[in-house]
This record gives sequence, C-alpha cells and structure tokens, in this order.
Amino acid sequence: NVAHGLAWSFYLGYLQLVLPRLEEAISAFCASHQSSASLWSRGSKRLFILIPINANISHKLENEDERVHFYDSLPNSQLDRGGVRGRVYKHSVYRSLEDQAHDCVLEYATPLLTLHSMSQDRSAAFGEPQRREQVLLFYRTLRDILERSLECRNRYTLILLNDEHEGDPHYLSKCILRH
Amino acid sequence: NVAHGLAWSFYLGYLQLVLPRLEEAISAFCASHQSSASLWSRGSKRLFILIPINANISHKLENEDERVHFYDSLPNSQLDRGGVRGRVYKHSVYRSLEDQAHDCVLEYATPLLTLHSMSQDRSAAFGEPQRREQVLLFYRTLRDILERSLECRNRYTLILLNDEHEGDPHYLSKCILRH
Ligand SMILES: Nc1nc(=O)c2ncn([C@@H]3O[C@@H]4COP(=O)(O)O[C@H]5[C@@H](O)[C@H](n6cnc7c(N)ncnc76)O[C@@H]5COP(=O)(O)O[C@@H]3[C@@H]4O)c2[nH]1
Repeated sequence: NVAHGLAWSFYLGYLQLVLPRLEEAISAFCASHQSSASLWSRGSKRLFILIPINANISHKLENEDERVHFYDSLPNSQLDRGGVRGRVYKHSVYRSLEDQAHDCVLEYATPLLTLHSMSQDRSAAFGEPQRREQVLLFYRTLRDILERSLECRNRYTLILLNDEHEGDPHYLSKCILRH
Repeated sequence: NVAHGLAWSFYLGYLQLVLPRLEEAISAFCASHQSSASLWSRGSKRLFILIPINANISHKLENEDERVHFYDSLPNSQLDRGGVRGRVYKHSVYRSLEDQAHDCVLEYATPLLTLHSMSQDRSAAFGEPQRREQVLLFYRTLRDILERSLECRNRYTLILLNDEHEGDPHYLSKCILRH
C-alpha cells in the first residue's frame, strides 16, 4: 500500500524533524518581521498541511486563491541527512486577506505529488481510481501517527480538502480563517 | 509494498528533478573550485547513490571511511514545490584520498532512512526481517524506473552494498575508486 509508506516517510523524514522546531522558528520570524508579529493567533503557530482528496497540488498557493499571498520564508533549518551536509528544510509564510489579515505557515502534503504522478505513469501499476482511496489512506495513516507523537503535539493541523472546494476561488483563505 | 512506493517517490520527487541539472551544477562547481576541476573523470560526473542492504545509514559519510572527506556543496537548486517557495535541493561533494584524489557527488538513498525507522517503530507494521527484502525491492524498482528514464540517463550510479563492507574501514573510498 503506497500511501502507508508515504505517510510514514512524510512523518519520519520531515514532520518529526521540523515540527518540534516550528514554534521557535515562528518566534524568530515575528522578531525580524515586525508587521507580522500581531497577525498570528496562538492557535495559528503550527504547520497547516493541505491534503486535497483529488491530489491536485499547486506549486504556488497564491494561484489557488487571490486573497492568499506568499509573504516570506521562515528561517531555514539545516540538518546533515544521509550524507547530504546541511540539507535545508524551509517553510513558506502566507498572508491571507480574508476580512482581516492573518499570517500562517501553509503547504501541501508533498507526498501527494508522488501519488498524482504515479497515477499518470503506466509503469507505476497505480491508476486514478485507486488514487482517491490512497489519499484517504495517507490522511488516516498520517493522522494516526501524528496523534501518537508527543513531540509533534499541537504543532500541526491536517486539512483534508474534498472536491467541493474546486469551484471556490477563495476556498483557501476561508479555510485558513476557519482553522 | 512500502519499498515500491518509496522508490517511485525517490524518483518522481527527487531524482527526476535533480539529475537533469547535475552536469551543469558540477561544471559550475569546477569553475569556482579550481583545485577540484582536475579531480573528476568523465564517468564520475554523476550522482553516486549508496544503497546498503542492511539500511544502516550514516548522516556523515566521513564517519564511514577516514579516507573520505566532505569537500563542499554543489551550487543549490531552488524549486517551488507544493506551496514551499524556493525549496532547496543540494548535494555534497566528497574528496576520496584512495591512492590518488578523486572528487565525487555521493549520498545515501534517503528513503532507506524511512525503511530503517519504520522497522524500529512497532506501530509501522514492518519488522527487521522484512526490511532486508524491502531494501532489495527498493533497489530493483528504482533501477528499473531509472533505466527507462531518458532524462536521467548516465547521470547516476546505484551502488548496492552488501554486509561484507561492514568490517572494512575503507570500503567507501574503494567503492568510489571502482566506480
Ligand atoms: N537526499 C535528498 N535530498 C533532498 O533534498 C530530497 N528531497 C526529497 N528527497 C527524497 O525524495 C523522495 C520524495 O520526496 P518528497 O518531497 O516527495 O517527500 C518528502 C517530503 O514530502 C517531505 N520533505 C522532506 N524534506 C522536505 C523539505 N525540505 N521540504 C518539504 N518537505 C520535505 O518528506 C518526504 C520524505 O523525505 P525524505 O525521507 O527526505 O526523502 C525524500 C523522498 O524519499 C530528498 N532526498
């Protein structure tokens, strides 16, 4: 089951490494970005991870919603990983202009890009009908792993997006507001 | 089969992105690192990907072999990926001092870190006996994907390491020499 392994990979190779340092990175960011400091609520100092069921992932979030703008990157983390010296881990801060301004750390769950591409490559033995089911399995597996993780507690929010959002030009900013 | 998905992910989310740009990155590196320029052979301008069957991965290659030293990083690539603006992809150049000096781009296959950690987490439903078999499945799947990829042709070498290397303090430098 591809999704099972990708959820574990996403946790072990990324979330487990970056979430424990996230609060500190956001504080450093607010200290160096005065205009941002007042635009975070306590509940928003986490990584918002978007999981669209149809795995339609954009590389630029502002293309999904004109009220969402890339603001700046959080300070980078550098870690030695598997022979790569100082591998860089970074997150993007977005400003959402839905009624009032909000800053938040937002990104898609990148393993969904793999699920999407695999469903289009004939040799991957994985088609579009299975993809939806695999996205849901990815979401459930990841949710269960993260719920058991003490070091990641309260540092993330998984946002499962169903297809209704596809017609809405402001789904992302509304989503940010809701969470 | 976890290894099947991890091999596809490693190709679609990493090798397919970085290998086509590798030759250019190495040329730029040689131009800015005069002492390095003469230490590459034509066959060595590729990414050497280490795949130890026991999945025992080190984060610092020089800890594996005292004749191998981290020299510098190749120029970084930055790509917008899944909402992360300017995600950084970088590789490390190692100098091997086995008989004469050689420079090369070397790293472990990162998904093996996931296989290793999963085999140690009781909730991942994946134990040490299956791990060896999964590493071999990862290697074969990756090899087959890469052989079909025109854009990655001649830009990589997969190095499958069996357990005999474990006793040898210079296995890595000898390996580099051989390839
Ligand atoms: N050596 C190496 N250098 C890299 O820069 C790199 N980037 C990816 N990979 C490996 O390729 C495969 C596909 O990557 P993807 O991005 O889809 O999944 C990644 C991605 O969803 C997330 N992740 C890891 N690093 C980052 C990062 N810097 N920013 C955002 N997400 C990240 O966590 C997953 C697992 O990462 P790794 O377990 O490090 O190995 C990956 C994976 O096996 C890399 N391998």
